[in-house]
Amino acid sequence: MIKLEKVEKIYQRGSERVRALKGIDLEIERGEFLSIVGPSGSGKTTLLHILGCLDTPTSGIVRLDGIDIETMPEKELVKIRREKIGYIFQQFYLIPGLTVYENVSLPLTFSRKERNRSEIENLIEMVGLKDRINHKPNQLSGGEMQRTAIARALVNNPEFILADEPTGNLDSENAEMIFELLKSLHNKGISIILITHNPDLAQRTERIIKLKDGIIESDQMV
Amino acid sequence: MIKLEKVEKIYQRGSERVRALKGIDLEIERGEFLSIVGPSGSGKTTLLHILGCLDTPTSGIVRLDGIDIETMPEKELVKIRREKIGYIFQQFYLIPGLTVYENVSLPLTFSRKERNRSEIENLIEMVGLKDRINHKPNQLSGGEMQRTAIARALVNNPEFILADEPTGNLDSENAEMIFELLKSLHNKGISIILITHNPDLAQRTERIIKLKDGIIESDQMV
Ligand SMILES: Nc1ncnc2c1ncn2[C@@H]1O[C@H](COP(=O)(O)OP(=O)(O)OP(=O)(O)O)[C@@H](O)[C@H]1O
Ligand SMILES: Nc1ncnc2c1ncn2[C@@H]1O[C@H](COP(=O)(O)OP(=O)(O)OP(=O)(O)O)[C@@H](O)[C@H]1O
Ligand SMILES: [Mg+2]
Ligand SMILES: [Mg+2]
Repeated sequence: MIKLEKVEKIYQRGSERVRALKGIDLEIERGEFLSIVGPSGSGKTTLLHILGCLDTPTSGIVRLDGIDIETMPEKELVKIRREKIGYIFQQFYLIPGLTVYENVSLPLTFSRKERNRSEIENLIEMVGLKDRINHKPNQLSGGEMQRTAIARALVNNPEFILADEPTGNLDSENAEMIFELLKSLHNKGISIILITHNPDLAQRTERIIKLKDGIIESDQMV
Repeated sequence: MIKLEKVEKIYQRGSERVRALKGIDLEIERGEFLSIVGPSGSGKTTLLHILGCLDTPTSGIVRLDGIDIETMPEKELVKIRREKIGYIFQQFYLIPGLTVYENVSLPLTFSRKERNRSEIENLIEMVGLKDRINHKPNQLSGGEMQRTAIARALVNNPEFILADEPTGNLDSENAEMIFELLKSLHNKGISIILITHNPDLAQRTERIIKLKDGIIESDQMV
């Protein structure tokens, strides 16, 4: 369970202060499938990074299963990030010199988990990239890069998937395939936090958190 | 006027041959507002790069106002790319060390055109980034980066705008603002070629070209 208490994120640039998050109170239970929506620049990616322990708030508390993450040893946080959470980044962040197969396999080298070759190929096939398995990122289309990032997020069998606009570069058919994949993972008990600009997809999750100018404007069950 | 005759684009990777475009015949008049749609990997970005003279076909002919671009001196092609065409890339390609203002102004250093400070600020305001004008790309949200790339494509007052999924990272309100901006430019006589995964936006252009597996599946007036 993740709990945010009065979380603020402020970026200081010289004399300018950007308040990306202004006092967020939020509780997310295990097994939820929720979406975060809101205008460009409203703080969604910032919020997701804090929920995923990739970033710390400027003020306020983040609790994992009741424990303030500030009191957790770094080793513990690293273990959580590597083994329990799968991230799909808005900018993908694929490694240029590695193939689709190698990019997807990369998290395995950091976690203690093992997957054999055919399991990884199966994952790559699930996102429709079987014919691109040996391509490098500069030999892929935008949507193919996005799908590589999606497969990579799943290779560790994570308990949480944090997905930042995973269908932004996909046509409706591929977007549907990815959403169905997320739903099936949710049915197996995985918690999913999805940032999306697609209102139809948001409506098909269980709870919608609307951000606006760094605050939660509404938080509703669908 | 752009004319493609039997255009093919083949990527050879070792023994593997990827036929990204398989025989494209296409004629686009000045002043058109057309969209290119199709599944991820169907060849849209490849087609746009060839239409914009950023890439050459493996076979087939590209004519600009009747002239085969293979017979054009490189200087002429460079002039066209820099002065006549504004590109919005699917991956943005902003320069990391430069601010929004500097990134937007960059094409001016390559073309002979001049714009004064307030004209550039006006353009940045038109895409809603007035408050981010001094931010660098790593201090911007995904949609803010996308809007910076959009403003940059317009700074040279181009005759053609080639836009590769310019609203993929934008909420519906910002997407609408960008589409309205493109429409107003079209009303001033600028030709617009828009790749989009958003069927509603495609329906609001004048002509839709549907790609599938590297061929034109259909080419219809809206
Ligand atoms: N350098 C390359 N080498 C090999 N294959 C490539 C290369 N560049 C692109 N491709 C392949 O060509 C096909 C067409 O790519 P393109 O970028 O045009 O697709 P797209 O329609 O824009 O897709 P998307 O909607 O995902 O952006 C893709 O399947 C891609 O894997
Ligand atoms: N390092 C930084 N320095 C200053 N401001 C920043 C920095 N990083 C992000 N911001 C600002 O914080 C705000 C929130 O950014 P965030 O990436 O969370 O937005 P978002 O809701 O994900 O937007 P989008 O839908 O465009 O992806 C933005 O307005 C952005 O300009
Ligand atoms: Mg974002
Ligand atoms: Mg593309």
